[in-house]
Parts: sequence; C-alpha cells; structure tokens
Amino acid sequence: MRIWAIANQKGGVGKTTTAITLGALLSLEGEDTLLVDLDPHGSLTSYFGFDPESGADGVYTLFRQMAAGQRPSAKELIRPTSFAHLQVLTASTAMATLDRQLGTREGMGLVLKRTLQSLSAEYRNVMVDCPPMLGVLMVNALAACNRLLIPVQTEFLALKGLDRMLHTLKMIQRSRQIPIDHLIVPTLFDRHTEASAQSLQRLHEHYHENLWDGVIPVDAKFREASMAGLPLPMMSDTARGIQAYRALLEFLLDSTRKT
Amino acid sequence: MRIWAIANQKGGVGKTTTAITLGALLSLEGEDTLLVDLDPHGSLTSYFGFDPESGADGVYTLFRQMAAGQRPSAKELIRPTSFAHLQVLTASTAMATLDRQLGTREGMGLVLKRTLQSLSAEYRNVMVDCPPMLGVLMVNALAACNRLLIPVQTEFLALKGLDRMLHTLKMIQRSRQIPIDHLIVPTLFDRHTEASAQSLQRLHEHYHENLWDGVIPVDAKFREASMAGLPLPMMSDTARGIQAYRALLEFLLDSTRKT
Ligand SMILES: Nc1ncnc2c1ncn2[C@@H]1O[C@H](COP(=O)(O)OP(=O)(O)OP(=O)(O)O)[C@@H](O)[C@H]1O
Ligand SMILES: Nc1ncnc2c1ncn2[C@@H]1O[C@H](COP(=O)(O)OP(=O)(O)OP(=O)(O)O)[C@@H](O)[C@H]1O
Ligand SMILES: [Mg+2]
Ligand SMILES: [Mg+2]
Repeated sequence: MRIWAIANQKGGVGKTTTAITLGALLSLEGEDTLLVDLDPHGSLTSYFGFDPESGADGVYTLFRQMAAGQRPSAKELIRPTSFAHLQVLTASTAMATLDRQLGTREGMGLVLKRTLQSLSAEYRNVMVDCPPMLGVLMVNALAACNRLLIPVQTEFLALKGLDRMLHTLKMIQRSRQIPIDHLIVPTLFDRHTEASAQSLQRLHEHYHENLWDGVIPVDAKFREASMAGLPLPMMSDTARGIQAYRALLEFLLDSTRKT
Repeated sequence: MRIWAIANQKGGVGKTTTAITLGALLSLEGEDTLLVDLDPHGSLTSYFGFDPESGADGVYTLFRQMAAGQRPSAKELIRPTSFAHLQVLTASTAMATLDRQLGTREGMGLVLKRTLQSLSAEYRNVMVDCPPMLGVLMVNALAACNRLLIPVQTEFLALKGLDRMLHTLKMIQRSRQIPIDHLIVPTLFDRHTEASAQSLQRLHEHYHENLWDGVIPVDAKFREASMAGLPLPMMSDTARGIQAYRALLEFLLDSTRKT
C-alpha cells in the first residue's frame, strides 16, 4: 500500500490540490484510493461536500478511540464519494484541540499508522493531506507515510519556509528512527513572472537531490474545478495542470518501483 | 493604539502580505508601527531577514515570562527594521509547542493583550499576523485586537473556509464577552478567471455586512518585493496591489474614526 503524506507548514502552497489530484488520477486507473484529511480546517473534506463543522465521525474519532485505549478502526468512518475507487476519511474542526488535549501523551503520534495497518488489503493508495502547522496531526502523517511530498510555491517567502519544513522532517526522522523518502514539488509556477523563474532556479541550486525536475503550473482550471466540487482530472484530460500532475505521478510510480 | 489582527485558518490567503503592506503604509505616514508575528512558521519574521529557527527572543519569550508568573514585557524583545517607524516582534518555530505545553493553563490567552497594554505610548499601530490554525496563538490575537481583518482568497475552497473562521470568531467573542469588529477583505482577485468573479459575487451575497467593497488584485509585484526583502510600498507607489491596499487603509481609518 502506497501511503503518501502531502505536507508543508507554509499555507496555500497546493497541498490539498495535490492530494486530491493525485488521488483522483490513481482512482481513474481503477486503483482503490483513500484520501485522509488531517487538516482541522477541512478543505479536502468540504471539497467533497462534507461539513467539517458537523462533528460527524472521521479522523477525530480515531484519536478518541486511541485515547480510550482501543485499537483505532476506520472501517465505520470512511465515506464514499461520487467517484469510483475514491473514498474519504474526513476532518472536523474539533481536531484543532488535539494538541492541547493529547499532545504529550504516549503513542498519539501513531494513531494514523495503526489505523492504516488494518486497511492494507482494501486500498492500493492513501493520500494524506496535512494542516499548515507542525503538531500531533502532522507527526501522525509523517509516522504513517512511506513517502512524503512537499509542495513548494515557486516564490521567495515559500522557499524560506522550505528549510523549516526540512528541519522538521529531520527532527521527526531522528525521533522515529525511520528514514522518510521525500520529494519537493514546485507548485503554482507562473511562467510570466521573473520571481517565479528565479525561485525555481534557487530550488534547483539548493535542493536538487530531492527535487522533482518538473513544475506544476498556475492553471485557473483548478479554481473552476473546486467551484464545481469536482477533482480536476474528472473535468479535464488536457488541462496544463493535469498534464503536469500526470507527469509527477509517473515519476513517483517509476521511482517507487525501484525501491 | 490601533491593534489589528489579520487572521484566517485557511492558508495562503495573504495574511502576512496584508500585515506587512498595511504596516508599511502606516510607517510611511510617519506613524510608529509594530508588526507582531504569531506564526511559528515565521513568514513575517523571515521577510525582514530574521531567522525563526534561531530561537532568538521574541513572542515565545513572552509566553515563558507569563508561564513563570511574571508580567510579559516586550521592551527588550522588539527589533528594528531598516525602515523608519517600523519594528518587529519576531516569531520562532518553538511557538509550535505552545498549545501542547500551555494550552489549557489559565490566562495564556491574554499574553499578547497584557504585553501590548504596556506599549500603548510607544506605538500608534500594531499589526498582528496569525498562523493558519486555531490555537492559543490565534486566541491571543483575537483577545488583544480592537479590529480583525480576515483576508479571503476569491475562490471557492477559501469561501467554504470563511464560515469556519466566522464560527471561530463567534466562539471566541462568546467566551471573552467582547465584540470584535471584523472586516472581510477579498484578496488574490484575478479578474481574468470566471471563478474569481463568481466567488466575489458570492461574498457580496452572503457576507455583505462585514465585507470591504474593494478587492486586492493578484499583482506579481508582491512576489518581486518578497524576493527583494522589501515591503512593496517601499518599492512602488503605483503598483495595482499598493493602490488597492491604500484604498483599504483609507476605508479602515475612516471607519475607525467613527468609532
Ligand atoms: N496549480 C494551481 N493553479 C492554480 N491554482 C491553484 C493551483 N494549485 C492550487 N491552486 C489554488 O490555490 C489555492 C491554495 O491551494 P490549496 O488549498 O490546495 O493549498 P494548501 O497548501 O492545501 O492550503 P492550506 O495551507 O490552507 O491547507 C486554492 O485556491 C487552489 O484552488
Ligand atoms: N495580491 C497578491 N498578488 C500576488 N501575490 C500575492 C498577493 N498577496 C499575497 N501574494 C503571494 O501569495 C502567497 C501567500 O501570501 P501570504 O504568505 O501573505 O499568505 P498567508 O495567508 O500569510 O499564508 P500562511 O497561511 O502560510 O500564513 C505569497 O507568496 C505572497 O507573495
Ligand atoms: Mg490544504
Ligand atoms: Mg502568513
């Protein structure tokens, strides 16, 4: 089972868009795919028409199960979407209280890992969307994943923040003693602005080891898709953004095969 | 003293850009202005060349002072920038642990409010930049401010998130029993995409009471300014983005005068 976490402490860099788009592309290939929303703000959850305020059972329930000494089980919590082979484990705003309530308790960093272990027969792929903040939710994603994608907007402020994300990653790897294979994905690339091109060059100079050599371009179709509540791959085959994500997926599947 | 918090749980909507740009415009008028960075990711801090990883004293020190039973004092912590009348209270990545360590302790929501009370003779304006997550840091901003600005990207996913931000605001107002005057500011408006225009229309239909009637347009100059480490008002008088922020500031100063 592929478990890909999509994380970056910087906000608005395309984490949710990446999780949904890659998940949708994989489901269109006929592979059973689960999208997990770990962001209390619930962008992914509301994208598929669920309400993060409703308090309905989802990720938060898993933490409550674990805190009560039970084995976390998602079977009753996973929701279907209107797209074949694509299901969602939803977020709720109550998750914003988890750090305060459970943060220092033993084992709360392994809730998601435990949950996904019992789902390995049912899903080929799991995409985990993270909140833009380091806390128990992001730690869960990093502990559960076998690959980490870091979307980085091709602009200066976001590049400064990348060092911090990589610093966080090193910290987590040291405490969990597991290496996490990561890939930096340049997003929201605007070929008309000089600052975008310069930022991309800097990325290649400073991070080339773990950098995907493509870019995800700015594509207004993503906004249209979110308006329609459809993942963009379900709306268009030819959009520039989709072709870029398809190239990214091929790169990821190729390099996964080698491992 | 004007204390404006700039908050939204959705990431990447222009919070830091709004705090820096409004702060810079006010400092160019000769008014002493303090920028406070409450985001552990430290976008505002690194914009001005400081390092949020360095652990240097800043906002985090205020929380430690309060937790140790002292009155929080920022006098030694505030840093100058290379711009007249503009100073910064910096963030550090250690702030990401505050919810876990201090979240449930009494009074930790009032650290910033207490700190700013002793600075009212020194600054005419305080802009407080918030992290994209509900927690003790955002609660501090809402408790300390006398006005709240909510930047909202003019696109569908961000609109869905606005309800959650307003819901959070109601919750905080109820528990603090203070009304917080808020203004919704449409940002990253792209006049070429249909989805942007439709989102703006929805904003006017559903939120017109607390909505600024202007928009902040997408302007590539903001990316250039962040690359140069300069607030955009220091680089350009005529940029579209600056004219829009100037109109926003006029609106804010006019409506503040009435209160
Ligand atoms: N390639 C793209 N082209 C154009 N718009 C995009 C692209 N990718 C994402 N967007 C838009 O940019 C905004 C931010 O994207 P998204 O919400 O996926 O980021 P995020 O990192 O998940 O944000 P958060 O930090 O709030 O979780 C959204 O409005 C989305 O529609
Ligand atoms: N009006 C604008 N035109 C073009 N780019 C903009 C504009 N406002 C902000 N940006 C760019 O959009 C990105 C997000 O802005 P910013 O970092 O201010 O958002 P934020 O809400 O503070 O994000 P976070 O949630 O991470 O704190 C930045 O790269 C910034 O340069
Ligand atoms: Mg997101
Ligand atoms: Mg910010």
